[in-house]
Amino acid sequence: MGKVIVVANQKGGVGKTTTAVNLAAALAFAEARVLLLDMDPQSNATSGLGFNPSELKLSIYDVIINNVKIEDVLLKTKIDGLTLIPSKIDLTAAEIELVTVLSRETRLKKALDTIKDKFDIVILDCPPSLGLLTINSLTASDSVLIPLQCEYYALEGLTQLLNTIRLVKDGLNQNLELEGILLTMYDPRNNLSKEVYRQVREYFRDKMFKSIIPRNVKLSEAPSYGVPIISYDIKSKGAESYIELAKEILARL
Amino acid sequence: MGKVIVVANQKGGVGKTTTAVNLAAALAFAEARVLLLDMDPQSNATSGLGFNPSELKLSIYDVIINNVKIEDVLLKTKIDGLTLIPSKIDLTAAEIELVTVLSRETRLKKALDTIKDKFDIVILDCPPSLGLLTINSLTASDSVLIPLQCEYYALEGLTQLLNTIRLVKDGLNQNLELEGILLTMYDPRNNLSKEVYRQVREYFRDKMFKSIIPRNVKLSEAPSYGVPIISYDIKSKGAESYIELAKEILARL
Ligand SMILES: Nc1ncnc2c1ncn2[C@@H]1O[C@H](COP(=O)(O)OP(=O)(O)OP(=O)(O)O)[C@@H](O)[C@H]1O
Ligand SMILES: Nc1ncnc2c1ncn2[C@@H]1O[C@H](COP(=O)(O)OP(=O)(O)OP(=O)(O)O)[C@@H](O)[C@H]1O
Ligand SMILES: [Mg+2]
Ligand SMILES: [Mg+2]
Repeated sequence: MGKVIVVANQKGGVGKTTTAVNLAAALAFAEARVLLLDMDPQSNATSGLGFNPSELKLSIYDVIINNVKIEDVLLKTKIDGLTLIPSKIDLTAAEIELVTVLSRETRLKKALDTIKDKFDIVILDCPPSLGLLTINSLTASDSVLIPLQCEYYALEGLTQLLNTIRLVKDGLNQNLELEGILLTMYDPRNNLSKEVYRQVREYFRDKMFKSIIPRNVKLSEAPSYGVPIISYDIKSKGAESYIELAKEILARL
Repeated sequence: MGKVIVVANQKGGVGKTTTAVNLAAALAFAEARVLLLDMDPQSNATSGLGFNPSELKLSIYDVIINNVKIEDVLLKTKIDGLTLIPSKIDLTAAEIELVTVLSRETRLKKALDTIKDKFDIVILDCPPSLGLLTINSLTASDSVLIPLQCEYYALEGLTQLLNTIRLVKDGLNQNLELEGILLTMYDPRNNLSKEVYRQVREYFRDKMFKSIIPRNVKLSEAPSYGVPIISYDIKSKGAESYIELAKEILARL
């Protein structure tokens, strides 16, 4: 019950939010009960599902910092079976406010553990950093899904991320496993894409998802309408690839 | 003397490092004396210029946290006229270590002020966040260059970034100005790109650079060879656009 998967990568713009939102929606589409939790102060996952963060009264910030009950921040989305816990810009302050707070790494875990069994899968979207918001998310999770953009700088950051995951596993969360590495924005006409694919297959063959997310403009258009790709254009290559990914993950449950 | 320009945007993957490295190299190519300072723990600007961060003894971390003299961390690059101050992964710890330190927002400014006049221009590359490393960079700078990826989520984050710049200007650095908004990864065949262009021209017409950086695969290939675009392929559209940008900035000095 309630498997918690965190989508993390400190490299920016690699497709964390796009993966969190569209995987969550594709899982809900496949009849799973899904909770999506936005742990990024940019609140892209929140706006990507059609909410305006500045109009929301409560968010995950209030749960972590002000001890508001997590049930009080659940939002129903337009997608059947998909519930959202939103973030707002005040979450930026949490990175600094958490530094001097007791059990600063496990505040999210304590809150999430009280409701995760009401869902089949919980997906966390993280900011592009390895700060306390990402550490809280890794500590609260069963596994990590790493979106990897098919670019040079993205590949460079992978070792650092795997080291951080190992540190969290040793010190804060023994159960933490690697769910898999997901190639994103893959363009078969581009040598760099093919080179990244080759390198990841060589070093992480058994950890790579079979699904690969192609570069697909529909994926970048959907958020401007506040809907996931399966609502925006279910026939697009972007939608197909996230439905494939959802099937792969459901088969493992 | 020594104009300091910070390249900042909390949205990830918008072209901060690509702009910092290639603008710095293009300015040096035009005979300016340039210092590039890597304030991102990912150290992409450091590796983008051919250095291996894990092999370096000292970095900007030692200047900000261990009071090492900033002259002791200057590195000569393969580009005439371009000097680098590198970063390493230990800079991640600085975000937390700075929280409880005296004058935590101005440590970089104090160090940079001692050497900036040895250069015509200083360029700072920032991490994708609005934490203490970015705040230190904004406080140490004369102006901010905002790379804006032609995508929906990137446009969404612009207001938050402009608010933060105003807060830093009011509280920490009265001199801070907006150098300009630079459109990056622009693709004229893509409606989203054209829509972002229209919106930025409507709301920020007088703050937009004339130069626009096109999506150009050569820009993403160059870092894997540890060289800027002007060394990798000077005839590419990517190189041309950064040379144009350098001319625009030099004309303002
Ligand atoms: N497969 C894809 N094809 C085309 N565009 C994509 C794809 N995946 C993501 N994008 C676009 O690329 C940009 C970066 O993606 P996204 O915002 O999901 O990355 P992120 O890792 O969440 O970024 P951040 O580090 O800022 O949180 C967005 O504008 C998104 O719409
Ligand atoms: N104009 C462009 N055309 C094609 N690719 C580009 C362009 N600009 C940047 N890139 C590539 O896009 C990716 C993101 O760019 P870059 O790393 O410079 O962004 P960033 O804002 O510094 O990211 P971060 O937020 O992680 O620091 C990189 O792989 C880079 O090589
Ligand atoms: Mg994101
Ligand atoms: Mg960068």
